Amino acid sequence: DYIVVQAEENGVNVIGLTRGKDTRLHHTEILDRGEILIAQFTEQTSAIKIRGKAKVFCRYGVVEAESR
Amino acid sequence: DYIVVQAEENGVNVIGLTRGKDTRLHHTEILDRGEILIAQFTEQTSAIKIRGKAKVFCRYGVVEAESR
Amino acid sequence: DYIVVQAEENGVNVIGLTRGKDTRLHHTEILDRGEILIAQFTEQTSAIKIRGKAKVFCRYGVVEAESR
Amino acid sequence: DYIVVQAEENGVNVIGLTRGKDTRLHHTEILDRGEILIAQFTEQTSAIKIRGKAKVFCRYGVVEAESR
Amino acid sequence: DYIVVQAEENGVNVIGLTRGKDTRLHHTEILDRGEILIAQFTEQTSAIKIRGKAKVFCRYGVVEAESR
Amino acid sequence: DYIVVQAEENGVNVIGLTRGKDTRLHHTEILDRGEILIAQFTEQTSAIKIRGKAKVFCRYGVVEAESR
Amino acid sequence: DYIVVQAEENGVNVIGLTRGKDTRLHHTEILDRGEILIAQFTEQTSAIKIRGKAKVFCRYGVVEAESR
Amino acid sequence: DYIVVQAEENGVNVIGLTRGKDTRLHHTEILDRGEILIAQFTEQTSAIKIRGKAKVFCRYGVVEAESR
Amino acid sequence: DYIVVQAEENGVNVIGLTRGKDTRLHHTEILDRGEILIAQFTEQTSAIKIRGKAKVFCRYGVVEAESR
Amino acid sequence: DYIVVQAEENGVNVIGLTRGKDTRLHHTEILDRGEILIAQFTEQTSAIKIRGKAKVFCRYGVVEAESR
Amino acid sequence: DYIVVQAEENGVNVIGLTRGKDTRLHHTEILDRGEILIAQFTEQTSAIKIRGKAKVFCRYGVVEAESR
Ligand SMILES: N[C@@H](Cc1c[nH]c2ccccc12)C(=O)O
Ligand SMILES: N[C@@H](Cc1c[nH]c2ccccc12)C(=O)O
Ligand SMILES: N[C@@H](Cc1c[nH]c2ccccc12)C(=O)O
Ligand SMILES: N[C@@H](Cc1c[nH]c2ccccc12)C(=O)O
Ligand SMILES: N[C@@H](Cc1c[nH]c2ccccc12)C(=O)O
Ligand SMILES: N[C@@H](Cc1c[nH]c2ccccc12)C(=O)O
Ligand SMILES: N[C@@H](Cc1c[nH]c2ccccc12)C(=O)O
Ligand SMILES: N[C@@H](Cc1c[nH]c2ccccc12)C(=O)O
Ligand SMILES: N[C@@H](Cc1c[nH]c2ccccc12)C(=O)O
Ligand SMILES: N[C@@H](Cc1c[nH]c2ccccc12)C(=O)O
Ligand SMILES: N[C@@H](Cc1c[nH]c2ccccc12)C(=O)O
Repeated sequence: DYIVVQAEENGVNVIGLTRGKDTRLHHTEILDRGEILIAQFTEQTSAIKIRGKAKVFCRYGVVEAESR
Repeated sequence: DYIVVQAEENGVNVIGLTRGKDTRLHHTEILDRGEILIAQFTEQTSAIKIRGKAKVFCRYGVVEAESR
Repeated sequence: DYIVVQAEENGVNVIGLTRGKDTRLHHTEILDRGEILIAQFTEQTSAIKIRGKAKVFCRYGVVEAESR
Repeated sequence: DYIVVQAEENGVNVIGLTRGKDTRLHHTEILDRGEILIAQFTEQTSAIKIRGKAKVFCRYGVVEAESR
Repeated sequence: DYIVVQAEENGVNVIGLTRGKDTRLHHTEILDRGEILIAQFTEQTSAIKIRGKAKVFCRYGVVEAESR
Repeated sequence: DYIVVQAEENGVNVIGLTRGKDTRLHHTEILDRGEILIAQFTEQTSAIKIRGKAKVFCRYGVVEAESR
Repeated sequence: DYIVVQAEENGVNVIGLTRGKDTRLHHTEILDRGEILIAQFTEQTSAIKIRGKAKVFCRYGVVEAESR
Repeated sequence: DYIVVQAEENGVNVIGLTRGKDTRLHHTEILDRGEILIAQFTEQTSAIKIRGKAKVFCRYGVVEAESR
Repeated sequence: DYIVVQAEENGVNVIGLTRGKDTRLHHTEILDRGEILIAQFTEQTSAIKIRGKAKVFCRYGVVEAESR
Repeated sequence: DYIVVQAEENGVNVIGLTRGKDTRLHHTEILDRGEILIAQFTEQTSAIKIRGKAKVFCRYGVVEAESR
Repeated sequence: DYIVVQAEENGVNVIGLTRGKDTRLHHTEILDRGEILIAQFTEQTSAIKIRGKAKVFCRYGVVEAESR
């Protein structure tokens, strides 16, 4: 299982949240406009947060993340 | 298995409820308008509660959470 | 496997019934209007009862629970 | 695997029959009009009987149980 | 795997035949008109016989059992 | 995996043939007109023969058995 | 996995060929017109030959066997 | 996984090639016009060659083998 | 998983390439016009090369191999 | 699970990010215009980043990566 | 899982990249115009690169590789 994030502005944050009893950020991947990140759920990552303007492709279709 | 939450206002709560005999909150992720959280069911999390205005994407389609 | 409950009034009860020889309530999650609960079947929970006005999203479509 | 029972009158009986050599009732869940029960097949339950007016949602569609 | 039997007259017989070298009846569930039985194939039951007027819902659609 | 036999005359034979090096009849279930038998393939049964007028529902659709 | 053979004349041969290094006939089931045989692939049977006029139902549709 | 060969002339060859380091013929089944062979891939057989006029039914549809 | 090769000229080569660190030819099956080969991927074979005019049926449809 | 990257300019970067607690680049494959890379998720690679003008084919369709 | 490469010019390179911590070329298969290679992902190969004019058939459809 993976999701695809297509950055539509510079500085889009794709944040990995830890799996397990404790939920904290373990990695933030920063994308520039036009870059694409394909990220799986893993032993480390059981939740992913996206900040900034980006298209998120997932099993439910395309979901738009907006910047504040 | 994961769900996708797209916050439509600031302060949307995505609450993880514990798996097991006891059901209590183990983590609340707070989303600002436009942010997206993709969260799996895990060994810790067997139920998820959403408070505040948000779109929830799941296997049954898009379900709208309303703020009070 | 999970179901999604969208509360349409305050005080909707989502009740977990125990798995095993004995069938009793182990947890009742109370939802306010507009809140959403996504709940799995688990080692503890083999039946779920819903009281109050709510939409229940499951593999068979959307089933309406009515309040008395 | 689960079925969904939507009670259309008070006093609908959802009866669990035991798995194994012996077939007897191990639990009867009573539903009031508008209540919904989502029940799995389990190690205890290999057959389910429904008495009273109710809609039963299952893999084959919606089957109507009538009261006598 | 389960089948659904919807009785259309009183006294419909849903008969479980034993799994294994020997084939005999291990249980007969009697349904009144309007009652519904949802029955799995199990370690005990590898064949099911239906007598009396009833609708049988299975993976191949709805099959009508007629009374003699 | 199961098949469904709907008898369209009295005396329809549903014959179980043994699994293994040797192929012989281990059981014959006799159906009267209107009766339905739902039978699985099992550790004992790797082939099933149907004699007499009956509808046979299987993964390939409905196949008509004719009496001689 | 099984196939269905519907005999359209008397004396249709459904021949089981042995699985393993050696390929020989281990059983021939003879069908009369109108009879139906449902036969699985098994530890003994890795190929099946059909002689005589019959309809053979398999995952690829219905294939007609002709008599010489 | 199996394929179905329907012979359209006498003397159609269905040839089993051995699985493993060495590839050689381990069995040739000869079909007369109208006969049908249903053959699996097995521990012995990892490739099958067809010579002569025949229809070959497989997951990709029907492929026609021609005689020279 | 298998592919189907239908030779459209004499001398079509279906070449098996070895699985593992080393990639070399372990077997070449030569087909005459009209012959059909159905070949699996195996412990020995992780790539297959086709030379000469032939139709290759695979999960992506029919791909035409041309002779030089 | 794999993705396909089709470079639409020279110097397209396909970057493998490490699986595990630590997220860093373990390999960058550089593609010239017209070249194609098909890359799996693996024990080493749990996220893939694409920089430069390219088409990315994945389970959600085709996603365009733009160069800055 | 396999892909299919159909060479549309001489000298098309199908390059296998190693699985594991280290990513390097372990084999290059050279195809002449009209030849077809069907290649799996394996214990050795977790990425495949294609250079030269060719059609690449994969689960996402047909992707065209261009020569420089
Ligand atoms: N640490 C949590 C992270 C998480 C996953 N899904 C969630 C839903 C809600 C809140 C937290 C989470 C877990 O592994 O379960
Ligand atoms: N602790 C409970 C949480 C839960 C899951 N599904 C539920 C349905 C109803 C009530 C509680 C729950 C469990 O793991 O089972
Ligand atoms: N304790 C019961 C709960 C239950 C599940 N499905 C049911 C159907 C009917 C009655 C009770 C049940 C069990 O695990 O089996
Ligand atoms: N005790 C029986 C219950 C049962 C399941 N399916 C049935 C069908 C018919 C009669 C009884 C049953 C069993 O586990 O097998
Ligand atoms: N005891 C038999 C019951 C049975 C299942 N399928 C059948 C088909 C035909 C006759 C008997 C049967 C068995 O387990 O195999
Ligand atoms: N005893 C045989 C029965 C059988 C199954 N499929 C067949 C096809 C043809 C002939 C016999 C059979 C076996 O288990 O294999
Ligand atoms: N004994 C052979 C029978 C067989 C199966 N498929 C075949 C195809 C061709 C020739 C023989 C066969 C085997 O188990 O493999
Ligand atoms: N002995 C070979 C047979 C084979 C299967 N697929 C092939 C493709 C090409 C050439 C030979 C083969 C093997 O098991 O692998
Ligand atoms: N020996 C190689 C053969 C191979 C499979 N797929 C490939 C793709 C490209 C180059 C070689 C290959 C392996 O098993 O992995
Ligand atoms: N090392 C991380 C890489 C990763 C996968 N998915 C992610 C999503 C967000 C951030 C990092 C990641 C892991 O294996 O989990
Ligand atoms: N050695 C790498 C090869 C690889 C697979 N997918 C990739 C994506 C990007 C970069 C390298 C790769 C691995 O097995 O993981």
